[in-house]
Amino acid sequence: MARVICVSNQKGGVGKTTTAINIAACLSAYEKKVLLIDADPQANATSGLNVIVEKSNPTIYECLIKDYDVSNAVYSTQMENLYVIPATSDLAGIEIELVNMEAREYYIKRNIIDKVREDYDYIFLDTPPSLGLLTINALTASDSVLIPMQCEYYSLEGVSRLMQTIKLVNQRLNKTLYIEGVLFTMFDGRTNLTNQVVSEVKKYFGQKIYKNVIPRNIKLPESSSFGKPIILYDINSKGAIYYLELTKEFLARVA
Amino acid sequence: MARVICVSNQKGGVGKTTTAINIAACLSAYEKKVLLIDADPQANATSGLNVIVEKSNPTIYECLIKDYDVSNAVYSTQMENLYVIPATSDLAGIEIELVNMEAREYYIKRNIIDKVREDYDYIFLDTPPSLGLLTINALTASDSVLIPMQCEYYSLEGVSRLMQTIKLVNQRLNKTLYIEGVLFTMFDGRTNLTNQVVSEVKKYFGQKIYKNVIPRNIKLPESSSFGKPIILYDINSKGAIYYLELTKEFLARVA
Ligand SMILES: Nc1ncnc2c1ncn2[C@@H]1O[C@H](COP(=O)(O)OP(=O)(O)OP(=O)(O)O)[C@@H](O)[C@H]1O
Ligand SMILES: Nc1ncnc2c1ncn2[C@@H]1O[C@H](COP(=O)(O)OP(=O)(O)OP(=O)(O)O)[C@@H](O)[C@H]1O
Ligand SMILES: [Mg+2]
Ligand SMILES: [Mg+2]
Repeated sequence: MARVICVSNQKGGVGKTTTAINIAACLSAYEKKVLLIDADPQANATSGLNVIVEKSNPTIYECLIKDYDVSNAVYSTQMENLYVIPATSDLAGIEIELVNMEAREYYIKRNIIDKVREDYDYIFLDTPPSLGLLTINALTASDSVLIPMQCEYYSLEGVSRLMQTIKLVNQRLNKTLYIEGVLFTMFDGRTNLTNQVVSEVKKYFGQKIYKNVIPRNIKLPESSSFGKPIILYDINSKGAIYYLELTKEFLARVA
Repeated sequence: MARVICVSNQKGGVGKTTTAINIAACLSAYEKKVLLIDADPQANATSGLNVIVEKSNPTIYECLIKDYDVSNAVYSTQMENLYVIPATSDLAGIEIELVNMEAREYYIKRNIIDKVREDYDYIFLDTPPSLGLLTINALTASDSVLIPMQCEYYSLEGVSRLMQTIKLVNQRLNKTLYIEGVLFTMFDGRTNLTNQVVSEVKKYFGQKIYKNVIPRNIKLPESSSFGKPIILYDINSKGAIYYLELTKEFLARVA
């Protein structure tokens, strides 16, 4: 039975997709069977793993709206134990399509997670930079939330709204939802700004903050342009080491 | 009669808010009367200019939904000629509230722009990282679109969807909408990745690309945590020089 983890932060560009792809890939390298679900219409997790969607094949959109057989929407990747349910820009219309539906927050849970959960060790959901219905669906379908966080003011500012939303989902839609952890991304420990933000975030999240941080490393954006996780693109790069170390800490916590 | 410019790119974290605040501030320093409208529920443009919204005062949300007198929602800032219509997180609900309304794409244009346009030289709209109804409203209300762009793969990938949306708005909602310019942000000219993306973007946008780029500069995120535009926070910083030079190029184009 898989643990389901939603990677979420409504602040844009904080490293949600980069973290979802690379933790999932590192776990699959540690022989875990992992599914990554792209719940963002930008479909960056899909292209970041070089998943090519044929026009006729189902994606997350078909699983949600047309109740397709989910197993047809699962694609393999270049990593042996890593699978993806891809997205396309069709997903952008889903929030309006679901607005007037009964139990609109449970579509990801009922149409996807409940059907595949037995087949994997871990399931990750990459979410868009918003707190709309797609992200609510992802939070409702997850056991826990992993929050990537840039150590800058706008990212810090958004945390209280994110926590309000998580609390609401926890009260009304998913009683067991908890914070998996907070990850500092694009981290530069030399600046005052970073140290100020870190001390603020520590007050909020304390032990939930991963000891491993992910400093800025050019190999990470490079790897996405080659459609590969960092450990396939350049196993010796600092970016690969950062995510491998983080994944060890992640595994130690869930054990 | 103001020129109305929408700062937009659905990719998260590419420098929309930083660009909107700093171009608006530089123009106001050049004695132009400027209004910045925060159309993003994250309300980063509002806090980035240290605009404190009293609970009882109207914001963009009240102007759109309750047809408040817009002039009550206009706040002054620390820059003499710069004014702001702020946002709060209340704005997050607007997309669902507008979905079933008549002429839902024209709310920003009819309830705000048409009422204040005579009072300013320039009006800028900061938008959220999405192509939802708020961004469509902002595009419909604008003369042109300024597109901040990070030179990385995911940002490049999103351009075709952004252009599709702009084309649709241009065909159906706003016949005169055009591309004001494309601005390279957090620019690092030393990497291969940047040079690859730049050559791709040049094929798409050609002359529309500003010659001035905005390299990464720590004073920019620092200035946002002090609630000041860069020219007030540190006029001698590289960040200030980059935006002052860009603004000169912007003015030369609109002349
Ligand atoms: N540690 C890092 N070092 C350098 N670049 C990074 C790092 N992490 C992410 N990036 C780059 O920063 C950009 C933003 O990251 P990413 O797209 O993963 O964020 P996101 O939160 O998923 O964005 P969005 O809000 O648009 O979904 C990408 O171009 C990515 O390649
Ligand atoms: N040239 C720059 N150098 C260094 N940091 C920058 C630069 N431009 C923006 N930043 C920082 O990068 C982060 C993202 O920028 P910003 O919030 O302006 O992007 P955005 O596109 O408005 O994000 P969102 O998609 O969430 O609205 C912010 O923390 C900002 O302070
Ligand atoms: Mg992403
Ligand atoms: Mg912004």
